[in-house]
Amino acid sequence: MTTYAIVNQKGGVGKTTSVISLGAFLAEKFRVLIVDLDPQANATSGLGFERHPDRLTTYDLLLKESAAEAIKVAHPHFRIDVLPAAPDLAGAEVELVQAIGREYRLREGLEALQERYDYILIDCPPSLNLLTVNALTAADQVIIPVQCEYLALEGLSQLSETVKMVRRYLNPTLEIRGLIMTMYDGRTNLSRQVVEEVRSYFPGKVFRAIIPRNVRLSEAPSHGEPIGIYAPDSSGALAYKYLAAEIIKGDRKL
Amino acid sequence: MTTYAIVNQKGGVGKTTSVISLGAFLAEKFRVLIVDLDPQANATSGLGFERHPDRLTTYDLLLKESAAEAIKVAHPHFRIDVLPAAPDLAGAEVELVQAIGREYRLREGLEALQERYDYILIDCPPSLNLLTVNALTAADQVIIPVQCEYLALEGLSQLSETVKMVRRYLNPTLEIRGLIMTMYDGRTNLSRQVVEEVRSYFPGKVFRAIIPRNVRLSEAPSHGEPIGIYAPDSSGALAYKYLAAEIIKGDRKL
Ligand SMILES: Nc1ncnc2c1ncn2[C@@H]1O[C@H](COP(=O)(O)OP(=O)(O)OP(=O)(O)O)[C@@H](O)[C@H]1O
Ligand SMILES: Nc1ncnc2c1ncn2[C@@H]1O[C@H](COP(=O)(O)OP(=O)(O)OP(=O)(O)O)[C@@H](O)[C@H]1O
Ligand SMILES: [Mg+2]
Ligand SMILES: [Mg+2]
Repeated sequence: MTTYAIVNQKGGVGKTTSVISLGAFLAEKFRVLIVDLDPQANATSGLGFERHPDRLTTYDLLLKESAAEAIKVAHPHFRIDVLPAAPDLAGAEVELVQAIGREYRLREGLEALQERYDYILIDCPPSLNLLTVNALTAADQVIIPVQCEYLALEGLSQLSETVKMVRRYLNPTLEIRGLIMTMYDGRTNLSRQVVEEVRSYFPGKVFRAIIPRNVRLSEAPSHGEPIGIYAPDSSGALAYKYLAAEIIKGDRKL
Repeated sequence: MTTYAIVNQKGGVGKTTSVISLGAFLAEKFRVLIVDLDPQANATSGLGFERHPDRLTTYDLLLKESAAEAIKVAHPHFRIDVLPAAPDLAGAEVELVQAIGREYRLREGLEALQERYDYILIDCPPSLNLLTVNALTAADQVIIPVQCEYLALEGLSQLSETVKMVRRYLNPTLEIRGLIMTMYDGRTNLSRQVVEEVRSYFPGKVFRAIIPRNVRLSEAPSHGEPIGIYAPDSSGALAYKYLAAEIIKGDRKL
C-alpha cells in the first residue's frame, strides 16, 4: 500500500490531471482511492461527480465529524473510490489553527482505509498551506508535477524545503518519489531547457515518462472521464500509461 | 486613479502574466504600481527582481511593520514601481487570524500612495484566502483572467460569490471590470466553447481582446522583461496591447 501526495504550489501545472489520469491507469490492476483535498474540487468533478450540498467531504474528515468510510464514494463506472472535496475546505486552515495535531488529521482519517487499497492518491491545492501539509503528513511519498515553463521552476526549491520540514517534524519517512514533466511542447526550446534544468536540480528523480501538451487531456474533464477512457489512443493517454507502468515497476523494487 | 485586483483561484490561468504584460503597456502612458501579493512572488521575479532576504515586502505592509513608501522599488529599466512579495506572505493568513480589520490591511497600506499612480495592479495567489480578500478590499475593480479550458469554468461562480461577499461586508463599490480570456488556441473547439460559455455567464463583461496561447509569453519571465519589451511583435504582445487600449478607453467613460 502506497500513499502518494501530488503536490506543487504553482498553479495549473497538471496536479489534478495527473491524479485522475494516473489513478485510472493504476486502477486497471490495483485498488485505488483518490482523495481530493483541493477546495476547487476539480478531481471530484473531473471524475464526473456532480456538486451535492449535502454530501460528506474531506472537509468533514479533517474536522473529525465523519469517518472516511462514510465519506467514500465508489465511482459508478470505473473501479476507483473517491473522497470528494467541497469549497468549505478553504476554511479548514483557519478553523484548525488552534487545534493540536492539526497536521495529522488526514493521516488519522485514512488509517481505517489503508488495508483496502494498493494506492491512495491525494490531489492538493496550489498552495503550501495546512491542507497540503496534511497531505504530506499522510503520504508515504511525494509526486511533483512540473509544467515545462520557466515560472514553474521558481517554486521548486521552496517545495523541497517544505518536504524537508514535514519530514523532520511530522513524517520522518516521507520521500520525493519523482517529478512528472507536464505540458511538454517539443516544438519549443523552452520545454527542453526546463526538463534539463529540473533533471540537474533533482538528479535521478525525474520520471522518464514525459507528458506532452495534448488537448485531449483538457477535454477529458468536461466528459467526466479519465484520459484512458475518453481518448485511449491520444498522446496524453499513452504518456500517463507509461508513467503508471514506471511507477508500478519502481514500486516492485521498493 | 484605479486599483485593479487580478484574481482567480484557479491556478495557472495567466494572472501574473496579465499583471506584468498589462501593467507594462499601461506604464507607457500612465504611472503604474504593481503590487505582488502572491507568496510565489512570480510578478516580482518576472519583472527581473532577484530574491533578497533582507528586502521589505508586502508581508511587512500587511503586518503593519513598514510603510508602502519604504517597501516600494522603482524598476531600473521600465517606468513601473513594484511592491515585491516574498514566501513569508504565506504565513500572513494565520498570523492575522485574530486581528480585527485584517481584511483592510492592504487598503490602508496603499492609501498613502494613491495620489502618485494612475493605475495600481494587484497580483493574487491561486486562492480565495485572506490575501485575495485583502486585494479585493483594496481594489476599485476586479479583472478575472480565465484560461480557455473546461476546468477554468468550474470556479467562476464561487469567485463571483466571493466578490459579492466582499462588496457586501468590506468594499461596497467593488465591481467586476471584466474577464480576460487567456491561452486561446484557435485550432481547438474547446477554446471557442469556453469563450462562448463565459460570455453567456458574464454578459457584456468579457474583454474583446482575447489572449492567444503564445510561447513568447512564457519565455518573457525568464528574461525578466514584459512581453512588450521581450517580443513586441508577438501575438501575445499585440493582444495585451489591445487589452490595455480597451481598458484605457473604458476608463475614460467611467
Ligand atoms: N498535458 C496537458 N496537455 C494539455 N492540457 C493539459 C495537460 N495537463 C493538464 N492540462 C490542462 O491544463 C489545465 C491545468 O491542469 P490541472 O487543472 O490539472 O492543473 P492543477 O495543477 O491541478 O491546477 P490547480 O493548481 O488549479 O489545482 C487544465 O485545464 C487541464 O485540463
Ligand atoms: N497566453 C499565454 N500563452 C502561453 N503561455 C502563457 C500565456 N499566459 C501565461 N502563460 C504561461 O503559463 C503559465 C501560467 O501563467 P501564470 O503564471 O501567469 O498564471 P497564474 O494564474 O499567475 O498562475 P498561479 O495561479 O500559479 O499564480 C506561466 O508559465 C506563463 O508563462
Ligand atoms: Mg488541481
Ligand atoms: Mg501567478
